Amino acid sequence: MKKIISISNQKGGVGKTTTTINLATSLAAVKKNVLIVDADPQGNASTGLGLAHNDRRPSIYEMIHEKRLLKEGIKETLIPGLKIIGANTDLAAAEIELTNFENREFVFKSIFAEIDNFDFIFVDCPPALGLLTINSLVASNTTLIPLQSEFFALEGLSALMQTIKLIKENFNSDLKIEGILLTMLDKRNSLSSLVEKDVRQHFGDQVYKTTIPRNVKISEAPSHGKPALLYDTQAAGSIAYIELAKEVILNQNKN
Amino acid sequence: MKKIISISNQKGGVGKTTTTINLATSLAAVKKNVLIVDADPQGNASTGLGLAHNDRRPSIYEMIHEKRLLKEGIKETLIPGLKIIGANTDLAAAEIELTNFENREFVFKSIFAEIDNFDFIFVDCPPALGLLTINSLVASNTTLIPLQSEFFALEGLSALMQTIKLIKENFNSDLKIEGILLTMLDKRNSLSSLVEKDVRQHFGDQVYKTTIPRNVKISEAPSHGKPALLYDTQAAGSIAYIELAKEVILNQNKN
Ligand SMILES: Nc1ncnc2c1ncn2[C@@H]1O[C@H](COP(=O)(O)OP(=O)(O)OP(=O)(O)O)[C@@H](O)[C@H]1O
Ligand SMILES: Nc1ncnc2c1ncn2[C@@H]1O[C@H](COP(=O)(O)OP(=O)(O)OP(=O)(O)O)[C@@H](O)[C@H]1O
Ligand SMILES: [Mg+2]
Ligand SMILES: [Mg+2]
Repeated sequence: MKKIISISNQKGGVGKTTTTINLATSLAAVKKNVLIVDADPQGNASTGLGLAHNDRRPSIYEMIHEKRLLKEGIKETLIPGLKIIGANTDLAAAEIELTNFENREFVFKSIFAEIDNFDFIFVDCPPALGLLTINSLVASNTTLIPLQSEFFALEGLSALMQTIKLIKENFNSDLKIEGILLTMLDKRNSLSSLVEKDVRQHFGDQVYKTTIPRNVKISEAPSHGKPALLYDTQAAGSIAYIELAKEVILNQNKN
Repeated sequence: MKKIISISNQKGGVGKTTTTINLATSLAAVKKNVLIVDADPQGNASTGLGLAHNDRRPSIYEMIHEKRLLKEGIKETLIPGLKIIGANTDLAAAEIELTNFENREFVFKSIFAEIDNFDFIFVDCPPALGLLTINSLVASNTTLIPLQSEFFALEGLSALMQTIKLIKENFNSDLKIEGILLTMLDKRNSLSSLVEKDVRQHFGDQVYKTTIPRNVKISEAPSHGKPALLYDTQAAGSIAYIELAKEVILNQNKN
């Protein structure tokens, strides 16, 4: 029974791609079959998993035009049990093109319906509430929201919750919050702790107990085309993502 | 003679809004007349300058429909000599609506033509290469590119340069690079220094000598609705933005 989770937040640089890569890797490490769909024209998830630039076709952009390409688009990564559909800059054109499609909010949903044999499908969303993110949310069972422990990121959360509510009311009544993940937490910094306190007060158990510390190994790993887990298994960031994976699995059994 | 500068980078969280607010404030502090146009639906520049949510109309979105609203949209800030046109979430609709406009790339240009009495106009762009950012670049004399000293940010730079070249060839032949600004630099972290070395090698004197250090006072300031310069004048981040303003002014005399 596949579970489709969008990693979304329109605020930029909050750890969407980092969470996609490292959570997916942690789940693959405990024998789950995982697929990442890179829906961000920047293609950071593709790069962070070492997918060569000339190996990112067909992307979800080409599949919008020709569904039959799905099987060709699913590529291997360095991690057994983790596959990826890569992204390239053509995907930026999809944002404008999708505006003129008949059922422009449901295009990803019809593509994902053809995908089989995965326990989890993670969609890495771009930093915007445009049609690529909307399509991902419409096609998903849940959305996981990385939240940087900073003021601007906190401010954007209410706009995101509003968008999720609208999508639930108009396009996908089953859409739920998978969880809110506090990222780049720096215990020494009072702002970080204030944001954490505020978020736990407002959102209660929707907020993961696991938090991700600011950890330089996490930001170094992508330059080696590897997840932090492969780059430095003992790093504080890697351990935190393994803890997160345990919590995500535990929550699946609860629902 | 007004100068219109877009602060742009499709990579999220690299310091676009922080640079817009603090560079504009530093220039206002040396008696320049400055306007910020918040072109990001997140409205972070509006929040960071203490503009109340109910004081953000008309935004550039309403002006797209009715140009006469320009004078009403220019609001005061706490800083003498610095004004702002605020943004609200309606602006997200502009991204989709603009696709069907006649000259969809030139809408901002015709609005900005009506603005007078400013030395500098800064446009804070969203983290995307969509029509809001394209409109800003078409309407601008130059673009200032904040670059976080991290691997994913560096990777995105070539896509941005490519977009700037396309805009220069098709819509705005005068568009130049105002400068590339290294942000959130952490001298203790080897990745930061590697990125700085790499960027200076590739882009030479397009890269400001001034760099902005990672500084917690910068991220605390927006929660008080103030620029870092007002929140803590002696902070390393505030001093760096004052240095940047000096360099920006010096460069104006060179060109
Ligand atoms: N816990 C962490 N500690 C240190 N650095 C981190 C951490 N998480 C992410 N980063 C770094 O911060 C930057 C932003 O993270 P990332 O690119 O994953 O965010 P994003 O939300 O996907 O960005 P975008 O909005 O551009 O898609 C990256 O350079 C990444 O390597
Ligand atoms: N030099 C700095 N030191 C510490 N924190 C910083 C610095 N510059 C920016 N920040 C913080 O980093 C986060 C990202 O910065 P900012 O929001 O300005 O980036 P942005 O590029 O405008 O993001 P977006 O892509 O979402 O528009 C903010 O929380 C900000 O307060
Ligand atoms: Mg990303
Ligand atoms: Mg911003």
